[in-house]
Amino acid sequence: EIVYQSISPSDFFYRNREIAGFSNPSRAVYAAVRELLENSLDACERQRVPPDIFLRLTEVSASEGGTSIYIMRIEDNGTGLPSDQIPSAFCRVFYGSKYTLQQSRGTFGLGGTITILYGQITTHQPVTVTSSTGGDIHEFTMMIDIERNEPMILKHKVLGNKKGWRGTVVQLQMEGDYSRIKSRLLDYLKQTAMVSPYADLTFVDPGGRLYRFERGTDMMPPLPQPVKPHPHGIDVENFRRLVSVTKARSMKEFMTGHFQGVGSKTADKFLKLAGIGNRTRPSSMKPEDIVTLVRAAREFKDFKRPDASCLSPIGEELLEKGIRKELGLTENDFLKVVSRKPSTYLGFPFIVETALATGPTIRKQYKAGTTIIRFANRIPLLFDESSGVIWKVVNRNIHWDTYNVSSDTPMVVVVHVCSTKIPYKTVGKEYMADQPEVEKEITNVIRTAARSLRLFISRSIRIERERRR
Amino acid sequence: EIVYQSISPSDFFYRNREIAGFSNPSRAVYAAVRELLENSLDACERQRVPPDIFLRLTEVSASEGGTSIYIMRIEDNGTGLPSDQIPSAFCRVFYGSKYTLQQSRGTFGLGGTITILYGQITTHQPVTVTSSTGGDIHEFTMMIDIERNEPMILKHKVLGNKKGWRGTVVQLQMEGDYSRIKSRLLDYLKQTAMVSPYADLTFVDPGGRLYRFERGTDMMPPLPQPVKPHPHGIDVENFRRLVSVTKARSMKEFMTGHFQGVGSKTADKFLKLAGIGNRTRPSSMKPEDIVTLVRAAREFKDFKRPDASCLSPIGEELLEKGIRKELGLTENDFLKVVSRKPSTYLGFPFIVETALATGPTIRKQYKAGTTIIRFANRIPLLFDESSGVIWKVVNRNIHWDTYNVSSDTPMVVVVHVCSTKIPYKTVGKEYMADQPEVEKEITNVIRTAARSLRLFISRSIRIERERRR
Ligand SMILES: Nc1ncnc2c1ncn2[C@@H]1O[C@H](COP(=O)(O)OP(=O)(O)OP(=O)(O)O)[C@@H](O)[C@H]1O
Ligand SMILES: Nc1ncnc2c1ncn2[C@@H]1O[C@H](COP(=O)(O)OP(=O)(O)OP(=O)(O)O)[C@@H](O)[C@H]1O
Ligand SMILES: [Mg+2]
Ligand SMILES: [Mg+2]
Repeated sequence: EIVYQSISPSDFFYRNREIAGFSNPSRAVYAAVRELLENSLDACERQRVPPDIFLRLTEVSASEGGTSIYIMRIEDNGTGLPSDQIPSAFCRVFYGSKYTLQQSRGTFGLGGTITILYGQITTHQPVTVTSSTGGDIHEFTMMIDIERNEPMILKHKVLGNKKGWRGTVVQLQMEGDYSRIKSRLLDYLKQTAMVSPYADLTFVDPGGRLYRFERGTDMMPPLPQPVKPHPHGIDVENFRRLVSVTKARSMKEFMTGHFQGVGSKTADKFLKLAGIGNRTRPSSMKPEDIVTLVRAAREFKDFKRPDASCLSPIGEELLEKGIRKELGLTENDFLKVVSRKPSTYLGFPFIVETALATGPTIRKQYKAGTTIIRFANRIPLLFDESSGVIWKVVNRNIHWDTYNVSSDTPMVVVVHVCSTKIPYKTVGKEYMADQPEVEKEITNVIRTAARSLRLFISRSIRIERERRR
Repeated sequence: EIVYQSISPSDFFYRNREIAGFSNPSRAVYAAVRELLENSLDACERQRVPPDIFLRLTEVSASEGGTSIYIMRIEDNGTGLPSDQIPSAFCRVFYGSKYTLQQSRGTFGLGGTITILYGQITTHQPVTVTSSTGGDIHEFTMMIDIERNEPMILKHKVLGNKKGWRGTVVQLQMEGDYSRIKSRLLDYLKQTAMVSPYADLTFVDPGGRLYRFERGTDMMPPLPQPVKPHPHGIDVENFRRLVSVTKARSMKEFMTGHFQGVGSKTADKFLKLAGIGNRTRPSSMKPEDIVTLVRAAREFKDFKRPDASCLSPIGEELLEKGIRKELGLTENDFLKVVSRKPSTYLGFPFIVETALATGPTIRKQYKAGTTIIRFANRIPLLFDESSGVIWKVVNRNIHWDTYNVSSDTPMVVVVHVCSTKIPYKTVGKEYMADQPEVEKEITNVIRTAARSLRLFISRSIRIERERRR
């Protein structure tokens, strides 16, 4: 009489689409653009090709409730996908290529799929994905079997590819409300351009208006390399998984072979501290020894610092350039950019970069007080500011008065956190959880930048006083 | 060279446990208590038995990082579970009994499982679930196969049940930090007691301290009844699913048989408006007709108001009693409780109840200004206040000065939203999305209560003035 049942992952997100960011028709437009554009940027960066991305939103029909039906179409010159992967990548939740330990915007394996799901349930129209990795061009027309979390292929055409085109085109129909989200959407595109100046973005909105964000540089950031996990991130589950596939015949070989930052001497020292024999076979570790190992690994201070080759920070030079251009700063304004060394939380490497800006240009554009601009893995975060860790640091951890900043000072704080795992609190990637190590790093990098800010402000105050005499 | 793969739902939440609310060791304690207590309250209310719930958190060991290992144990006198359902209910993500259209705290089919998963990955200890529906008592010791999202049964004992006990005991070990979350946790328990005065809750904390929330009444709220969906909630996906199982041989029979609020005349009128023949076989509906039907259903004004027998509002009487007791109000204080008629959003029925309180007692307990106390389906919401729809309404939609409320007025605003589907924006149920209809209803109910508040404040001001002369 009580009925127990299970549901598929796509059914879960069909029933709870607000959880994925599709909370109302205007947010749905934002979420859809975000998910598709981030997939295209990832795909272009993956092969270090300067992105050329075309995004078009066309109104098909308006309805009484204020919402409209749009065609959303995005085209990129990225990696493309192998034809046998296209159906699952786009029409299956929890399927993707970004489950590895290297920085990318995508991470969950569901963003593109849920955008397609939302389009399907609001318009009953299939999605068309056209893609090539350099060979034939494959065009799939598909829908999602929501109860089974599986793709349904309605049509599959194979076309020749004389020009050797490589990339992906996604076209779908969806219900939405562009007018209510327009200004936020344009902010998202502007901020994307600010931290990805090598990308050339074109957006045509339902009114037919064209927005072009031109390429500022051809220099692509270095490609993040997949890395081994850092031992600070060992937990009983990933230990168990590694043991089931390892070829290591001793715990020493296991530690040096499966983790970064563990040399031969370090492995000896660590295992001795954890009370585990060097020669112990990994598969013979008892549960209580595994727990001891995990606890000891977290506290052990002598593993090498994390390998940051899996990360792709914006870099002080590009960040400064992008901010100067985006905020229109002059030499009368102050700008200080600081990029910290890599750190880890739960074994995941991360880097925090920040910029503080103030001065007459800032005072003109922004009201007095602090404006925060946030990024995570180069994704602009525009919602739920006060729920996230950056807001907490700026408003609670930094004592701005000690840096000569008053509530009247117009200031822009830019923070970028990049990691192999951003601690997002929501599937819609709206804001980050207040992970203790991440919070500490953001606090430290802002304090470092604020020291330069203090000098600038005290000097400006002094210059102002002398001018008045 | 690009590797595509899929992951299971439990693997997704293992990798992204912040998404489920387990963002750091202190929040993990809060999330675990929430998920287990809400399961127990649902189970007791399901059979209209006044809940007797015992929750104990025992410290097993402390670690250097400030976190500890706890044993968490909760016991209830609820429905219990059939023995063949226990493994999947507790050790499989997206499995449960609350996927029906009736109000309950649980809704996603994952809260208890993720709590058990968190305990398992931080301590490598299995969970023990003991339960009976009145017959034999079954005791399962289990772990989750995270990569497959399946239960692993380590032990299964069947015990006699002479006393005919019915209920469930869950015991697990987990890492956490109780001291950092203690005060919020106690607020959660107090507010739970405030809106569930028929529940008897006992909590023993790691320090051995006992907190008892005694039963205030034996009157259980009426049991929410499962209902048919309301036609405003038709979308192409659920239409398609109904068509594949329906026995209706005409669209008229389909509308009256599968939905609430559609009588014979209403079905005729609606189908005529949508341009669909009464006698059309549901299975022969073309895609474009389905879309027309869905659009027309959303705008159609003449379906009956939603059937609220699936809802369980607190009710003005119980809410008033609970608030008076919880806030310690006297007859010098003002309290106005308003409960609105049911409304729908996307076809889901919902009710908003609110209470406004001010006066000398409020001024003593709370600083000047507004304190918001939020509930969704009787669950206290204590985090991310400014991200949710209630905060938006209180701070943006209500012009408090027109109700004589100044920034100096000490005021408590209590809001309870109950629905067959709460528009949570997060898996951790922290706050609600600003669904337009829900936002509108909250705005209207607060305005209604605020009109009485205005009279009270203007009268108090007048009395104060006359006293000064
Ligand atoms: N434009 C594209 N070009 C190349 N590959 C793509 C493109 N869009 C999607 N993909 C592939 O499809 C997969 C699934 O995409 P989806 O957006 O659903 O998840 P994701 O990007 O991996 O993670 P997230 O949910 O965080 O976005 C990606 O991992 C990628 O391999
Ligand atoms: N104490 C309990 N007594 C009886 N049944 C329980 C109890 N705890 C869990 N269950 C059963 O196990 C199922 C799964 O619980 P779980 O908490 O994982 O999901 P849920 O409560 O359905 O949804 P949510 O994720 O929103 O909490 C429940 O639907 C319920 O049927
Ligand atoms: Mg993606
Ligand atoms: Mg639950």
